[in-house]
Amino acid sequence: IIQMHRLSKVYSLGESQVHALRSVDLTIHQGEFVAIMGPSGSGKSTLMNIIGCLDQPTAGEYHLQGQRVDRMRRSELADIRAATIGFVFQGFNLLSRTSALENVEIPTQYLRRRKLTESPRSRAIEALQRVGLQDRMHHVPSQLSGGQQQRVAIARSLVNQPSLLLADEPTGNLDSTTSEEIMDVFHNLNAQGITVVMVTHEQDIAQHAKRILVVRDGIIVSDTAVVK
Amino acid sequence: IIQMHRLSKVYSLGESQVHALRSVDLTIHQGEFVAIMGPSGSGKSTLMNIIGCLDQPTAGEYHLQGQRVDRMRRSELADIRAATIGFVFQGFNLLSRTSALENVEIPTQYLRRRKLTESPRSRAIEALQRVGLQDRMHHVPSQLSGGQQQRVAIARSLVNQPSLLLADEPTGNLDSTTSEEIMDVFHNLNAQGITVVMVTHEQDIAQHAKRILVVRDGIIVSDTAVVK
Ligand SMILES: Nc1ncnc2c1ncn2[C@@H]1O[C@H](COP(=O)(O)OP(=O)(O)OP(=O)(O)O)[C@@H](O)[C@H]1O
Ligand SMILES: Nc1ncnc2c1ncn2[C@@H]1O[C@H](COP(=O)(O)OP(=O)(O)OP(=O)(O)O)[C@@H](O)[C@H]1O
Ligand SMILES: [Mg+2]
Ligand SMILES: [Mg+2]
Repeated sequence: IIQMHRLSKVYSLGESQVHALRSVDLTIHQGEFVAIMGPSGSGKSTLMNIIGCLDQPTAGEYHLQGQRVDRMRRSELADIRAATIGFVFQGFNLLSRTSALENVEIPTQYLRRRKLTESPRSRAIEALQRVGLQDRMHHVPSQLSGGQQQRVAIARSLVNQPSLLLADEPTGNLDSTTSEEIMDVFHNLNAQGITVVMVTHEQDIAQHAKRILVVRDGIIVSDTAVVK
Repeated sequence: IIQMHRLSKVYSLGESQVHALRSVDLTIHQGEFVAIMGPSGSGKSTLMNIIGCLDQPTAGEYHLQGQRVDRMRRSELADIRAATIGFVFQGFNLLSRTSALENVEIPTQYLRRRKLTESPRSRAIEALQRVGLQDRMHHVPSQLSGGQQQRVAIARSLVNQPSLLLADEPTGNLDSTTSEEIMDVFHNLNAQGITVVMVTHEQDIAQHAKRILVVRDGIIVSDTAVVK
């Protein structure tokens, strides 16, 4: 499903250049459960943003489900994201003036083909129930704890039933019990055939995946199967 | 230094009430190193905001360095915060249009008494060096990784040399090596007599403290010394 070849991302700031990703080769098949680890600033979120069609590489190729993403127009990318990808951002990216429920409903507006039979509202409520937030549906982000905001971001990523779930540090603000509940949600999705790729800095969480990639200074330095 | 008696915080949203803190009794002396743990939504950030004079309780008393904080005016609270308290927010709260260096310099403007001899700029640079961000000083938050933004927030909390450091999930976005570096910074500050109170959901990080409080449903359910 995901295929990257010699993929690079360079940020130019005035005279200096930041090589966020340097010639990354990566293949992930449908149905895999992958964890990405690595030091702060090593390129994990940059890699996730490119996988999620939110950013373009500066060199190399990226194929998603066989299509050459690095050559697509913005409107094509937007359609693919809405229909296929669920994204949990490291910084949550919730709208501050709208409730948890409204925040979770937002991706349903971008889904062109009516492939889902239930209403947007009932799908949003069900997603919030899965992350334990049914009692906080009408709170706006400033009326939610950090971990509750993180869970709203997780619920939002699930509402369009994506085939690829990308989660950047999904348990960074969650205690161990709540983190395990989120891992159960991810396991259930993966058991249904959904591809899950998550960035985490916690070894316990990474052990829930079947494969661990370690990133350092913009390259993948190790790629190992998880032994249970 | 910190004394709370029957402290409560109730949020009223329309007809419903959220009892974020229910009759908390707490004493923390100068020079302590305390970790606060507990489930998502249990009241940890609410407690930290009240300790940090960013919020007022709805019942009970809070004494900071012998003064009755729950009776002070906003200007008095602002002066105490600027002179005494360094706060690392769970959501970082960085200004998006200003660089890391400018973000770290901001608290120096609020320090009325000139108790520090070095210039604001040199203090800000030194704080960024302590968290390993000397190469990212001129980046704005959108040009920084999640863990780098978190470290800018940590550097900002140190720049006025506070006597009380409050850190809400300071390593939530940091890999284990970088987290240990931040714990070294906190240990050094604590060795100089600074009181450190941090919220964390990670047992390994909590073990760096000398005392662990566990919060559940708005009350402190356990208070134990860390055995090394
Ligand atoms: N302004 C508000 N209005 C209503 N309820 C609120 C408000 N702020 C917080 N709450 C609620 O108060 C409770 C405690 O919130 P708090 O942020 O202190 O939790 P926390 O322990 O820090 O959680 P986390 O570990 O997820 O960060 C939560 O259930 C939250 O929904
Ligand atoms: N827009 C940008 N301009 C310049 N440099 C950038 C920009 N965005 C990110 N960077 C830099 O690229 C590097 C990789 O960033 P990235 O966010 O991918 O790291 P990360 O592995 O996700 O880190 P963390 O674990 O801290 O979240 C960092 O050193 C960062 O400073
Ligand atoms: Mg990141
Ligand atoms: Mg919190």
